[in-house]
Amino acid sequence: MGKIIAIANQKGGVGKTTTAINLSSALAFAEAKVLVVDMDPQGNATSGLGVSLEEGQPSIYDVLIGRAEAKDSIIHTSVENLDIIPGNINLSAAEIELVTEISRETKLKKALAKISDDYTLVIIDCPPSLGLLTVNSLTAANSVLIPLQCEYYAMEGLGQLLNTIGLIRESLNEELEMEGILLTMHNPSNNLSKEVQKQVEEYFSESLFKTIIPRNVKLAEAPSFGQSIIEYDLKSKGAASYIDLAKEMLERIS
Amino acid sequence: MGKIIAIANQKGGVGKTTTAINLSSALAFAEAKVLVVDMDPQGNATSGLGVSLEEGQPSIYDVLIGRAEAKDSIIHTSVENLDIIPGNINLSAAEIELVTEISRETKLKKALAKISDDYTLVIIDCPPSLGLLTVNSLTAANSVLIPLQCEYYAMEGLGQLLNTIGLIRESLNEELEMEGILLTMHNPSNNLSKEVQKQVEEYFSESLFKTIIPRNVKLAEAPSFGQSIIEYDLKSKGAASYIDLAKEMLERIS
Ligand SMILES: Nc1ncnc2c1ncn2[C@@H]1O[C@H](COP(=O)(O)OP(=O)(O)OP(=O)(O)O)[C@@H](O)[C@H]1O
Ligand SMILES: Nc1ncnc2c1ncn2[C@@H]1O[C@H](COP(=O)(O)OP(=O)(O)OP(=O)(O)O)[C@@H](O)[C@H]1O
Ligand SMILES: [Mg+2]
Ligand SMILES: [Mg+2]
Repeated sequence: MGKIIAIANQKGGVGKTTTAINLSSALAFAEAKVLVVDMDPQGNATSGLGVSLEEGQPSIYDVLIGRAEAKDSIIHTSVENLDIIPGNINLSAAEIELVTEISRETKLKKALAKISDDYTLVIIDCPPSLGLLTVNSLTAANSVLIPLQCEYYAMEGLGQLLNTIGLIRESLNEELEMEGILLTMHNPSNNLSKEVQKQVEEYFSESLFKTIIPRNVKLAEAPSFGQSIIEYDLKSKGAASYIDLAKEMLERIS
Repeated sequence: MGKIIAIANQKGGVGKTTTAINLSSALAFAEAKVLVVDMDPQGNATSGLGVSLEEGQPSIYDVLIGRAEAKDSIIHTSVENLDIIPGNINLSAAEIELVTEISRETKLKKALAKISDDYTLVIIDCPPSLGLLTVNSLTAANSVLIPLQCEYYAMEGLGQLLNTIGLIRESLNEELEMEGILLTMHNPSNNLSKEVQKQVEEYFSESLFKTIIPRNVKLAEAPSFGQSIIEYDLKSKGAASYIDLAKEMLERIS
């Protein structure tokens, strides 16, 4: 029970949050019990799921610094079977506050161990960096899902990311596996997209998800309504692709 | 002489590097002497300008930790009048190494003070976070240029960013001004783009650049050739928009 997947890529704007929200929603609609953990100080997964943190309500920051338990920080979203531990700007303080703490890299792992059995899947949305918040997420996770935008800079950063995952596996989390590389914002009529797809298929074919997420404006519209794509526009290509991805994931988990 | 502009936004993938490279190239073609400082551990501005760091060549990381002088870290790019102090993965170590240093926020300011008079303009490309690297950049800068992708999450993060700029102005750099907000990846046929544009015009009209950068695939293709848009495809809409932006900037500087 309770597989933990970190969605990570230090390159910004590649679809980490969009994947965290829409994969978890599609899985929740398929009756899996899913928890999203928002480890990004921007708090995009929190607002994208229509959740706003009330004054005094604990966030993942409070859990990391030991001021709150994970179970007391869980919020139910408007989607059945989908919960979230919210993130907010306080998280950027955690990067500095945790630096001098003992076992600073395993704070999240210890916190999630107490609750992960209550869920089929825990999905962690990471910030665009390889700092302590992402290190904590990769240390807590059983596997890592890498959204890869079909563009040049995203390809360039992949080497650094795979390096970091290797270092974490050696020193902090020997079970960390590769869940897979997910091509995002793919545009079949654009040479750059096709070029990146070809390169990834050549070097990383065994890690590549069969599902490819197309560029689809509905995916960019949905968060302004605090809804996943499943609720916002079930007939869109964006929804269809994340439902396909959820099916691929369910085959792996069962 | 030597105005220093930081290009910052903690939201990932909004066009910081694309703006740093193409604005500085357009200015360099207009005979301004420009220095780009790559403060992002991804090193995208460095590779996007076709520069690769040789073994033993100092990067901005070496300058920050006091191992090299800024003037010894400058590399000439293939574009006349355009130099760069490169960035690389070592920078992510700086975030942790600098935390316990005295005056950790002013390392970059002190380093650039020695060389900024040799240039018309110094442009700093920031990583997608509000950590020590961005704080150093905002402390060293005379003004901040904010690329704003015309999408929901980007709008949402603007408040946090303006807050952080205010804090820096109060405690670390009282001269820090707003250079302006630049709309990027704008698509006039897409409602979301138009909606974000309307909101920004309503709340921030006096900070908004007249120039708007359109979504243009040529801008995403250019970095794979290590070229700015000016060299890669001068006739593209992407090149035209960054040339317009450079003209707006030149009017302000002179
Ligand atoms: N397949 C897609 N088609 C169209 N737009 C998309 C798609 N996926 C994501 N977007 C939009 O692109 C932008 C970047 O996506 P998102 O915020 O999910 O990336 P991220 O990797 O989480 O960014 P960050 O690095 O800032 O955390 C957002 O505005 C989002 O709505
Ligand atoms: N106007 C544009 N039209 C089309 N593509 C663009 C445009 N501007 C940038 N891009 C592409 O979008 C992606 C994100 O841009 P860029 O890397 O410059 O953003 P960034 O803010 O520097 O990202 P990060 O937060 O990772 O540093 C890149 O692949 C880039 O080539
Ligand atoms: Mg995100
Ligand atoms: Mg960048």
